[in-house]
Amino acid sequence: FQFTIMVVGESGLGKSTLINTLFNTTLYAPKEVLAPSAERPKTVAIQSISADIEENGVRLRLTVVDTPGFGDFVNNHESWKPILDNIESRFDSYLEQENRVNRQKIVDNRVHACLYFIQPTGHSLKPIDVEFMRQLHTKVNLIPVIAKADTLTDEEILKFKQRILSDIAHHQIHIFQAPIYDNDDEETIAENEEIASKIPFAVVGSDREVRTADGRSVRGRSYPWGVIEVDNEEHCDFVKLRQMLIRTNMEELREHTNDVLYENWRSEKLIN
Amino acid sequence: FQFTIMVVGESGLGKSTLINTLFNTTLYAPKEVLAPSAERPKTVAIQSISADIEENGVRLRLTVVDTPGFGDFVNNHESWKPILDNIESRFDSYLEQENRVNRQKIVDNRVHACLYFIQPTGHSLKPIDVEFMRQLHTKVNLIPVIAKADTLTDEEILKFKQRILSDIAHHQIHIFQAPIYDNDDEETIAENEEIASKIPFAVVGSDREVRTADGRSVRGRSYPWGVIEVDNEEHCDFVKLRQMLIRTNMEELREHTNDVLYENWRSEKLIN
Ligand SMILES: Nc1nc2c(ncn2[C@@H]2O[C@H](COP(=O)(O)OP(=O)(O)O)[C@@H](O)[C@H]2O)c(=O)[nH]1
Ligand SMILES: Nc1nc2c(ncn2[C@@H]2O[C@H](COP(=O)(O)OP(=O)(O)O)[C@@H](O)[C@H]2O)c(=O)[nH]1
Repeated sequence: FQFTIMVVGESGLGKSTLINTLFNTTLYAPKEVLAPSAERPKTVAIQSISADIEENGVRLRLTVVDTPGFGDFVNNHESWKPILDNIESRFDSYLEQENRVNRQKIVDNRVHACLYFIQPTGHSLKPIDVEFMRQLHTKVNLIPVIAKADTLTDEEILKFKQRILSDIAHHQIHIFQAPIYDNDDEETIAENEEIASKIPFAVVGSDREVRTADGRSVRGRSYPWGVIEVDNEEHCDFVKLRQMLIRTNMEELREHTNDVLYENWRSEKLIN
Repeated sequence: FQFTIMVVGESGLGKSTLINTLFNTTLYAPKEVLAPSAERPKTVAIQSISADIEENGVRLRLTVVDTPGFGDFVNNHESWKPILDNIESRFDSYLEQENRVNRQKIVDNRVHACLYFIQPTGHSLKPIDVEFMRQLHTKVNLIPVIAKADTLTDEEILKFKQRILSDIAHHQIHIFQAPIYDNDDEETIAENEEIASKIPFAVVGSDREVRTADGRSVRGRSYPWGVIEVDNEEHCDFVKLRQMLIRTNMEELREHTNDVLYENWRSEKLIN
């Protein structure tokens, strides 16, 4: 089946690296940064890259939608607009397929999740973060993550998460809530509560192996003062993000997109 | 004597922390971040804070000029302008004092150095960085630093520094060069060349003491995977920045401001 995830955040927040880390594949080759003299683009671009991957024995067509330029200009006025347009054009194309006589082969290209990368300032959400999330939260499942979380100490991460959640509440932004079903077994409920308690996930990505002080080979980043391990839950929330996105909630993300976000958009569209 | 340093960069790049670390004093109390509901300022502010400090047995009146808001808005159009105006108004006030009959007590409030904080993206300078430096490099001694350098591995720092220097060269930006005098002794020359080779400095700041694995108490940041030590030259260029700013070049910075930057501004002003 199809799963489309959009990735949004300013350049240099480790987005490409995180996607490679999440899906254990070099979906994005190491970035060719534009030469100093190159003409820089003036607007936000929308780029898609797809791959057939296998997760938990399930084969899926993963599409990652990249949004280079978002937040990168001196003026980022309405930089959310091309992104919103893209999400809605995918709704349009789904609606058009739904309205056909033959509906056997509907291709679902709608965006099922949007990973929004927050700069690890340690302070609060930035105006551009708030603006983006307010413009898009009724059209896509928003999953905010704290980028490059190895910039922050454990104490700073706790304070920052609290502050982000209160900014989100204050601005009445809806972020994706992993549903917890009462009829699930105790273990699953506990697991989902544990995942939910870590939101927004403080993530670190790495597409290379490094050696730890005690000789293990791990995915991580090697600094003179130590090695951060991406898959170590004491070091960051990468594992939790991966669990939520791929193991426990891929189905919920697709359903919520179809049953709620798309339906609301469709009703509004047909009323107008 | 007087030394005025201006600090510029977006919120959350560790500027206040670095100033406290540089001068070993809590010049800036831990930041009170605005509440989620607080009205955010809409323009760049210019704020000054002064303290009498002693460095190398020399007592000096240190003034730090802060520029909150720079780079923090969705639109940062001309966010350099209030900063340039402030620098030039200080030139104006110096010129006015120079033109007086009694010139015994000239107070030199001109900005002697501007620490410009570069976000550790690992890619290249951002448009806002280039624009700021191009607008200000003929009016103030620019000292670009890579902020929160503990975000980058040694390898990433080397590549990033090279890229920043080629961006600077491409845009014909003049940054402060620590002069190397041929008539200095060998040791001083070697030291100054060593300092110059590290520019732009990759800095880390910390105003708290932490304990290392081997029991030492150091200024640094404690992560689950290790402790970064601010004063350890294997970990970052903080010591080099401090040497250049305070030990070796405070006099050059003031002289260059007076003999070159101010004089050029004054000639241009009198011609027009
Ligand atoms: N500190 C830190 N650096 C990272 C992380 N992920 C990627 N990087 C580095 O950050 C730089 C930019 O990463 P990239 O994935 O190209 O960012 P993008 O521009 O958002 O796609 C590269 O030097 C990466 O090695 C992370 O989790 N923590
Ligand atoms: N990783 C890292 N974090 C830092 C560094 N310096 C300060 N911080 C943290 O970054 C956050 C913002 O620092 P602050 O000095 O208030 O930044 P400012 O907004 O630029 O003045 C705080 O949580 C600091 O503890 C540094 O060198 N490296």
